[in-house]
Amino acid sequence: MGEIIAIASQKGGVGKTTTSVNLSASFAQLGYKTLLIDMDPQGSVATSFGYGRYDIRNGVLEMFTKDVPVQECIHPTEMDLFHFIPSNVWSDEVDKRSLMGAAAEFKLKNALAPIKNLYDYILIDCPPSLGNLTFNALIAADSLIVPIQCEYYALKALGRFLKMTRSLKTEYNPDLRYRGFLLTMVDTRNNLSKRVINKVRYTLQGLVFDTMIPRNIRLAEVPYYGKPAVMIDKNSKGAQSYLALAREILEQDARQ
Amino acid sequence: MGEIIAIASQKGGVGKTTTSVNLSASFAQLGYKTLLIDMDPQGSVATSFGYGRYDIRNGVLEMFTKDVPVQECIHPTEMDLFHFIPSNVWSDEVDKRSLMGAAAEFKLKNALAPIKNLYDYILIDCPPSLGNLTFNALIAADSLIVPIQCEYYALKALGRFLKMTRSLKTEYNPDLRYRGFLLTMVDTRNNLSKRVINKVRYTLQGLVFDTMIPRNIRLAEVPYYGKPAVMIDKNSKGAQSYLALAREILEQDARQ
Ligand SMILES: Nc1ncnc2c1ncn2[C@@H]1O[C@H](COP(=O)(O)OP(=O)(O)OP(=O)(O)O)[C@@H](O)[C@H]1O
Ligand SMILES: Nc1ncnc2c1ncn2[C@@H]1O[C@H](COP(=O)(O)OP(=O)(O)OP(=O)(O)O)[C@@H](O)[C@H]1O
Ligand SMILES: [Mg+2]
Ligand SMILES: [Mg+2]
Repeated sequence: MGEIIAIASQKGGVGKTTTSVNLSASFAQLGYKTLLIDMDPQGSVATSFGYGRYDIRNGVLEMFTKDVPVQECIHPTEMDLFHFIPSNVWSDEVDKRSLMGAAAEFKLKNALAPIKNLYDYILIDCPPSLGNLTFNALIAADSLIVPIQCEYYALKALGRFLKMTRSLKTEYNPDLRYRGFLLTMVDTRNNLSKRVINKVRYTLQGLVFDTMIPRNIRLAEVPYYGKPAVMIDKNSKGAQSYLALAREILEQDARQ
Repeated sequence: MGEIIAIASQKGGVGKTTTSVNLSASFAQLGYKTLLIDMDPQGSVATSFGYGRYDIRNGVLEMFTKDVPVQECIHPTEMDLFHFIPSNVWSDEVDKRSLMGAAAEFKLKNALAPIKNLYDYILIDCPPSLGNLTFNALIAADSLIVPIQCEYYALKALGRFLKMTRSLKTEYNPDLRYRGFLLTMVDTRNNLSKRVINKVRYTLQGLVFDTMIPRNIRLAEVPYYGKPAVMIDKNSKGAQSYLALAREILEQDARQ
């Protein structure tokens, strides 16, 4: 019960939010109770559900700066089994002010403790950086999914990210494990994509998910309609690939 | 002489590094002496020139933590008029440790003062966040270019970014001006792109560059070869669009 999975990468625009939203929706579609937490000040998760700034009562910001209990920060979606906590964080300043106190790194882990077993999966969408907000997520998490965009800069940025997560794991969260590396925006028609896929599968061996997420314009369009792809265009390649990813993760669990 | 232009956006993956590298190379191609500074711990600028971690003597890290003079951090490229300073920053930790001192926000501005008039243009590539490193860049800069990817999350994230830059401008750098907003990864075949272009041009009126950067696979491929597009595939749509952007900026100057 209640596995916390962080979706993280320092590289920007690799599909962290798209994965967080669509994988959560896929788990809910398959009958698993899922909570998605947005640790990114950009607040793209709320955008994905058509929530504007004034629609949000409490979010991560209130959890961190006003100690509002986590239960009061949970918002519904149109899917019964899928809830989310928006970031509502308006700047990295919160990052500094509220997280500079003692044991600041454990703030999220402690805040989530009361509800951890109310959900089957709790996903955390991370910002594209290695600051306090990502640290909090990696310390609260049981496991980590790292999206890798099939392009050169994302490939080269991976080494540093892995180095940082390894040292964080040793210092703060020895039980953190890699759930898997997810190849995103895959376009098998071009050589760059193929080259990156081969390199990643060779270097990371069995840690890379079999499921790959294709570049699919529907995934970029659905946030405009305020719903995950699995809700408004279930047969699109994007929605189908995230359902396949959810099934692959569930099968990993079944085998354990 | 010596205009410092920051290339910044909190949204990840919108083309900050691609713009920084290819616009700098275009200025150099047109005969202007250009320096590119990488303030992003990911170090994608060095990657763009095939520099590995061990090829770098000094970078922004050494400038900030060891007070190495800026002249000793400058690295050449294959273009005579184009130099760069790699980030060499290995984590956001430097962000905290070295930038917590007094007047930390002005560290970059002060470090660049000795060389500001040796170049026609100094561009600064920023990380996808609003932390110390981006603050330093926006305070050192005379002007700001904001790349906007033609997709929904990037559009929605813009409002918050503009709010933050406005309050930074008032508090720290009243002379900072918008050089322009740059539409990137434009694909006029799809509705999403068209919708974003119309919305951005309507909301930001005359501040949006006429030049738009098309989605062009060559731009994603060239970092693998360690050269900007203008050096190895000058006739590609990507290289041509960045040359057009450089000319548009130069014409703005001529009209002033
Ligand atoms: N498989 C895909 N096919 C096509 N477009 C995609 C795909 N995945 C994501 N996108 C689009 O690419 C852009 C970047 O994705 P997204 O915002 O999810 O990345 P991110 O890693 O969360 O970015 P950030 O680093 O800013 O948090 C978005 O506009 C999104 O809609
Ligand atoms: N016009 C374009 N057409 C196609 N691909 C592009 C274009 N511009 C950038 N790219 C590719 O898209 C990805 C994101 O671009 P880039 O890394 O320059 O963005 P960024 O804003 O610097 O990202 P970060 O937020 O991580 O710093 C890269 O793989 C890059 O090669
Ligand atoms: Mg995101
Ligand atoms: Mg970049």
